[in-house]
Amino acid sequence: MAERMAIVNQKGGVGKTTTAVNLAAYLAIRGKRVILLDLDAQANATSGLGFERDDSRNGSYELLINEVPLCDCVHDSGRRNLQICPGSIHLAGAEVELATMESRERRLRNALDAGDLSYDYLLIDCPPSLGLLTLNALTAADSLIVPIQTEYYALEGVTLLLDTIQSVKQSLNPELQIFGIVLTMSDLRTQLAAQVEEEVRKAFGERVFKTVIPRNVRLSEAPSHGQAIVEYDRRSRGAEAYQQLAREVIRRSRRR
Amino acid sequence: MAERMAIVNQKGGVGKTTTAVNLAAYLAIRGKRVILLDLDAQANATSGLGFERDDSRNGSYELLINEVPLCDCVHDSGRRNLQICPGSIHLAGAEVELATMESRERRLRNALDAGDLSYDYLLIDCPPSLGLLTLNALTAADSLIVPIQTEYYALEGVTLLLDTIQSVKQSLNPELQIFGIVLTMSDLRTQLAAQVEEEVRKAFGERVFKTVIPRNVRLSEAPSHGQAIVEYDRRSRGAEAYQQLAREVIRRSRRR
Ligand SMILES: Nc1ncnc2c1ncn2[C@@H]1O[C@H](COP(=O)(O)OP(=O)(O)OP(=O)(O)O)[C@@H](O)[C@H]1O
Ligand SMILES: Nc1ncnc2c1ncn2[C@@H]1O[C@H](COP(=O)(O)OP(=O)(O)OP(=O)(O)O)[C@@H](O)[C@H]1O
Ligand SMILES: [Mg+2]
Ligand SMILES: [Mg+2]
Repeated sequence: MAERMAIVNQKGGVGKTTTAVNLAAYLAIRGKRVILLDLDAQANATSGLGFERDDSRNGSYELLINEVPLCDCVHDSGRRNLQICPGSIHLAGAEVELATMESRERRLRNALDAGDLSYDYLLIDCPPSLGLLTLNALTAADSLIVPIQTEYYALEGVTLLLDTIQSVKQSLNPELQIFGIVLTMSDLRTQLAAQVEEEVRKAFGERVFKTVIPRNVRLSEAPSHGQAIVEYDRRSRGAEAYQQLAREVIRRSRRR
Repeated sequence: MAERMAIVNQKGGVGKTTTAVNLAAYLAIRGKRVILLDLDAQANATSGLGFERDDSRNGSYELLINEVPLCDCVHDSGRRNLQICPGSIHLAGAEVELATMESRERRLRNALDAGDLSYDYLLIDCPPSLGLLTLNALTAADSLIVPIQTEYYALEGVTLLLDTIQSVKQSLNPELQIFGIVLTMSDLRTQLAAQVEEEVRKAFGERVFKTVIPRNVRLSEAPSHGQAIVEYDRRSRGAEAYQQLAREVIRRSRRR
């Protein structure tokens, strides 16, 4: 199986981290071996699973910049089947450090290829930009999950993202595909959400997951307890939606 | 008066653009001469005011990278007292281009110092990162407005932002100050929003604006019409909050 998936969208605050953390948790519960790799200097996915900042621990910065082997950068998350390669503040400087390195877009791919850990899914939580960190994720990934918030600005940014994916496919990673598009923070009481959903389904058809993630305050409360939604409130609408999404991801993986 | 203010927070989706656009519009209505400078490749502030993508027009990329004079990069917005220096997709590559330039963090400051346009407020909408574009804004600005969404992840990122501001003050821009912190997207029906507000006011005291921007769907609808909230729905709660914020900004400016 061993699928590497980047959760990517340069628009900020669209639910990348929330999707990465909660999808990882539900896939692990379904018996899939999951590694969650946090490639954002904010390290939200890391703290969202309850990891305190600990700069003495190796993580995605050391993997990418210091070439520390993958098995030394991946840590137990305290949950069965789920491991984490934590993010850190050091990633804030990584973009500039990478800019002058040889094969600067391929460093993550090379690090993952050299690693000898086995997994079913390796999910990469990306920062809100199309800089060298995200380019590394697009080059390393087999496929992409693109969260799109049901808002106007989020819709606008999709063209820029698709153009970038195309150019990565041509030059760095020809096998790269969009695994799926997930609509997030949808408040169906508003006309805007319904309009954006209609436009996205019209433009991307089957690639859009049937599961739509509703706006649900429990999802934004869970990280302050260092818990995935399944641990914080498994009966919430947010939990049910991510459980549903995990099922859809597993079904799609089988069909590929 | 001529105050340069950067609207900054590396956390994505916290309301930077919505604050930049709507504060600019209300300051202009109050008779202040305003330039809105869009430093984000997503160019949301540009489209939020109704500007179509037009790559033949000079904007912030040309100002920063090609050293085109400020007066050739600033355009009429169709509103009295409000001009715009548009963002564009080209900014996506600017981070890497800047990485190998001389005085790479000071290029925006130098470009603004050389410009001979007069204004009362120059607002800079920053992208969701602490890369070289945002560092240019922090080096060029007199002061900062920091939108903080009343959510856990947004609160977490503040330390990283403050550390960066400190290091810019020490090495690049000693006069830089936080003009104000504005709480955004606050849904006071949730306990989380009230908790975050309490923590922010405890940590930052007077620097936090009294005005809190509520979550209000009209604010997210306005950009799809290319309008500021004052044009789209001036009686909405979102409009009233940003009008209030503009008053507070003017009052604080007088006291400085
Ligand atoms: N479905 C949802 N309902 C309610 N709140 C949500 C939902 N999804 C995410 N959130 C909250 O919205 C905010 C933005 O989500 P998140 O941080 O996951 O987005 P992101 O795309 O990872 O942001 P960034 O671009 O900064 O990395 C967070 O505070 C999160 O808790
Ligand atoms: N007070 C509010 N109420 C409701 N929606 C809002 C509010 N403020 C902003 N929004 C919406 O939330 C989304 C995020 O806001 P915005 O794009 O202004 O944030 P940003 O910090 O500029 O994002 P980025 O980090 O991508 O630049 C947008 O779709 C916007 O329309
Ligand atoms: Mg994130
Ligand atoms: Mg923005």
